[in-house]
Amino acid sequence: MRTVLAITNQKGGVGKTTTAINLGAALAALEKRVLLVDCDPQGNATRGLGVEPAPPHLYHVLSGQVPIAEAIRESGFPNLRLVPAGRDLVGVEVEFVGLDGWQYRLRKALASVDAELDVILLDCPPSLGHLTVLALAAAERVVVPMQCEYFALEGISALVETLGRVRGGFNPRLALGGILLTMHDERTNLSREVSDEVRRHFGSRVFETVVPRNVRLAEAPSHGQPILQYDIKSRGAEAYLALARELLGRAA
Amino acid sequence: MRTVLAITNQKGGVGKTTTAINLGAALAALEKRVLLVDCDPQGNATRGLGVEPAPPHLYHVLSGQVPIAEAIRESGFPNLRLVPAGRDLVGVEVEFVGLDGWQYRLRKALASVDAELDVILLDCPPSLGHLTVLALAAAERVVVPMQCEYFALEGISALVETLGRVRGGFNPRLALGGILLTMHDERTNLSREVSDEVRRHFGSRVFETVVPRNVRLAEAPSHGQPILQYDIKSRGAEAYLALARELLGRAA
Ligand SMILES: Nc1ncnc2c1ncn2[C@@H]1O[C@H](COP(=O)(O)OP(=O)(O)OP(=O)(O)O)[C@@H](O)[C@H]1O
Ligand SMILES: Nc1ncnc2c1ncn2[C@@H]1O[C@H](COP(=O)(O)OP(=O)(O)OP(=O)(O)O)[C@@H](O)[C@H]1O
Ligand SMILES: [Mg+2]
Ligand SMILES: [Mg+2]
Repeated sequence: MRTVLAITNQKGGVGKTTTAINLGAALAALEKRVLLVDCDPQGNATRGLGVEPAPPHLYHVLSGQVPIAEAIRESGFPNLRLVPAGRDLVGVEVEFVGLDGWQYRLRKALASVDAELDVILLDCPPSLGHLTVLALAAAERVVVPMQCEYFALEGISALVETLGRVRGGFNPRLALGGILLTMHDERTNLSREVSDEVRRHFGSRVFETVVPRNVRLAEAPSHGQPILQYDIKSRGAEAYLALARELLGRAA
Repeated sequence: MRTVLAITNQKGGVGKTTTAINLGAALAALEKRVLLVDCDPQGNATRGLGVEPAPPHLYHVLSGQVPIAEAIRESGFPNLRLVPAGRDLVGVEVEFVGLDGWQYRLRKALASVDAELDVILLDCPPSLGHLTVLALAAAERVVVPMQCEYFALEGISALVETLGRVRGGFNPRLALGGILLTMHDERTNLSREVSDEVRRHFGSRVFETVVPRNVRLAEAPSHGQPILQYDIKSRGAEAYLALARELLGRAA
């Protein structure tokens, strides 16, 4: 199943980082060797796993200062390792302008370690800038978390258009791995209406698994732990385990 | 009270657009002549007010194709007008690189219409790229919506650092107007803990008004209306009216 998944959506706050951390941990719990790469200068995936963003981190890998193997850290969760992000990762947005072949730097770095890995997850920032392009060039599939809210619907067509451009440009193998409905609150009509609309539009490209709104998912990062460690009995943990199984089933 | 407020936070999904639309409408209801400028290529503020993103929009103003007066639209809510955003606004992130004085383009455009206005609100995208820099160069004060969640705390120091750089660089008048706690859910400890922590850090720079999590706020944009029009009796409408009054009181 060796695969590289970009977790992306330029709409902010839709659960990209929460999905990257917890899908990563769920796949690790199912005996996959997982590497999570934090491609967001905010470093939420790094902090959410309780890892310090001290150098070397992704910036030092992309700028060619260290091989990626030197930036890989243990996450504290078995089978799950991390390449952290620090604030200077922002530099990529200006330093790479005009540099030939910059889009492939992450893909090339990952190729040097992929023999020891089953799954690589790339957590993207909420924009379609250089860092997201680097991730889309390195990925084989894209997982798109989508809140069950109105603005989330708006952003999808821009995203699908970007995926088409990337596929037509520098990464012909890129496929949509699936749309993941997140923060679903079964008490509100809004959640139901939006999820029905998304399934009408995208059909089987929407994961069966829906992640409910669950405060335990929002609490876990303040303890530096994935949900499977923080509260295995929670609905959030159940959902991400189900998602991991569904993903492995689709890839088979 | 003529003032230009940037609504910004590079953390995604914290309520920037919801605050821009509803604070704008609340100030308009209090007889202020308000212009909302959508600086996000996603165009959520534009769509949330039911306005089509057809040209001319902000991109055509910033690239010098039309004066800003030609891009201003009615919002359907008295005293509230809008400069829409379209997807080609993304072009600013690449086309302006290296262009002398590009940071001041929005500020200059707004100076030509400010005689007829009391308040200008700038809704920013979830990043610290060119569009946010344009807004920070044009603004006198910054309002920072912050979710009552863990990752929100993480992002604040990066933001405060950026504000310092902007103040030291090209906009010495830029001040922090206030931090606004949003999506506060009094049923969870997490909301209480985060808001206590924010008040400990920032004291009186945090607005007294706290916006509760209120599904009516998330429903309103799908009807193209601010909350004051969609459901004036809701807790969301109350909060944004209180915020508008608090802001006017602080500015006096
Ligand atoms: N299913 C859920 N239930 C409850 N809270 C959630 C859920 N998923 C995410 N959250 C919380 O919602 C907020 C936004 O989630 P997250 O930071 O993962 O989104 P993101 O898309 O990575 O944001 P950004 O666009 O800034 O990168 C966080 O505070 C997170 O803890
Ligand atoms: N107080 C609230 N109660 C409930 N839902 C809210 C509240 N404020 C915002 N929302 C909803 O949460 C989502 C995120 O809010 P919004 O889009 O305003 O954030 P943003 O910071 O502008 O996001 P982005 O970073 O993508 O620009 C939206 O679906 C919005 O309707
Ligand atoms: Mg994130
Ligand atoms: Mg927004």
